[in-house]
Amino acid sequence: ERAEVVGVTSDSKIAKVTLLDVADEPGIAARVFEDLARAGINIRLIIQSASSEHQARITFIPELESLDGTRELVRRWEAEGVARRGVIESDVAKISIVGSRLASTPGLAARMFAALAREGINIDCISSSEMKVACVISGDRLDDATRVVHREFFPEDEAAAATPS
Amino acid sequence: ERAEVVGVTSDSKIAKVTLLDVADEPGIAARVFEDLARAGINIRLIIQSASSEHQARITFIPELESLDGTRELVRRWEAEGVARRGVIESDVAKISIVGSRLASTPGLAARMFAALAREGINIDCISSSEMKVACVISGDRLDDATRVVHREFFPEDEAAAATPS
Ligand SMILES: C[C@@H](O)[C@H](N)C(=O)O
Ligand SMILES: C[C@@H](O)[C@H](N)C(=O)O
Repeated sequence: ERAEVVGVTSDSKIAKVTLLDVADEPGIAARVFEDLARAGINIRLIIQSASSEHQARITFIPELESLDGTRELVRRWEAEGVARRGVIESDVAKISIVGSRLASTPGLAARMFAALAREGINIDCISSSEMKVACVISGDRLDDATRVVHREFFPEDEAAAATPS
Repeated sequence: ERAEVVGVTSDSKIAKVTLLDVADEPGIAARVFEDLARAGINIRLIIQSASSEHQARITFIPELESLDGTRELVRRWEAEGVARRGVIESDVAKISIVGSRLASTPGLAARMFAALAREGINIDCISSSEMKVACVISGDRLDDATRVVHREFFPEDEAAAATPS
């Protein structure tokens, strides 16, 4: 199977929640996502990079419409010491390339990152798998980002729109 | 489409590289992954959670067989100030649930995290998308993790093995 990018998708009806300084011990991630599940809050993305000194940081991307419910949970996690602090931002967007064997072809992800960099767009978060590389960026840059990433992988159809998801 | 988990996959021939304190400005992620691509290093997973105070942390999962090439690059990034420090660990493994509409059903990810927690398995990194939730854990816990996650989602076929990937 040849590695290739088959599409560019974007999502702007999202928020970003970062839980700072959660204890890096078994059961914390379960607690956070069980609480979100019980509150019926859909999550687009979960990202935790490696922790250090027994403190971890968990970022998740809820849908914008569930921001009130999410804010309530973050307050409760801070009060109960699940996280030292929770930071909620709603001016974010997600842009992704989708395809096959993406993760095992490092050049494809690099090309996406370079297209964003040339346009001066900072990458806030990254999450990748075999079939998708997703970047969280500032919401006001989504149109530029979609245009330049689309041009990078589909130069021949500059006019084609990205599929909003 | 109903949300469901269709499989559990695992991967132990991997390493974990964490770049600490990279500058949170456009072009850094592009530089790192262009260098990896040029060196022909395949990456299983890229994770960057939200940064703070203009410093970011990037974690990526190369294949174990390319550890020498990766170590060389990390040394160069440290020398050139791309990252303050790079931490390389090779006793890690990845376990994932795969299926459809996983990200929008928070309860499924929570069930995976809870199954690991009950077994006392700490989660080092998390990366999720619509079709996959992947956890990086300590390599010596992979067999236990595969057993308990498999039992959580496929209780009726306790005997079935997970698909190594
Ligand atoms: C931080 C969180 O992921 C923790 N390590 C856990 O296993 O739940
Ligand atoms: C840290 C890195 O992702 C940086 N923010 C970039 O855009 O390249």
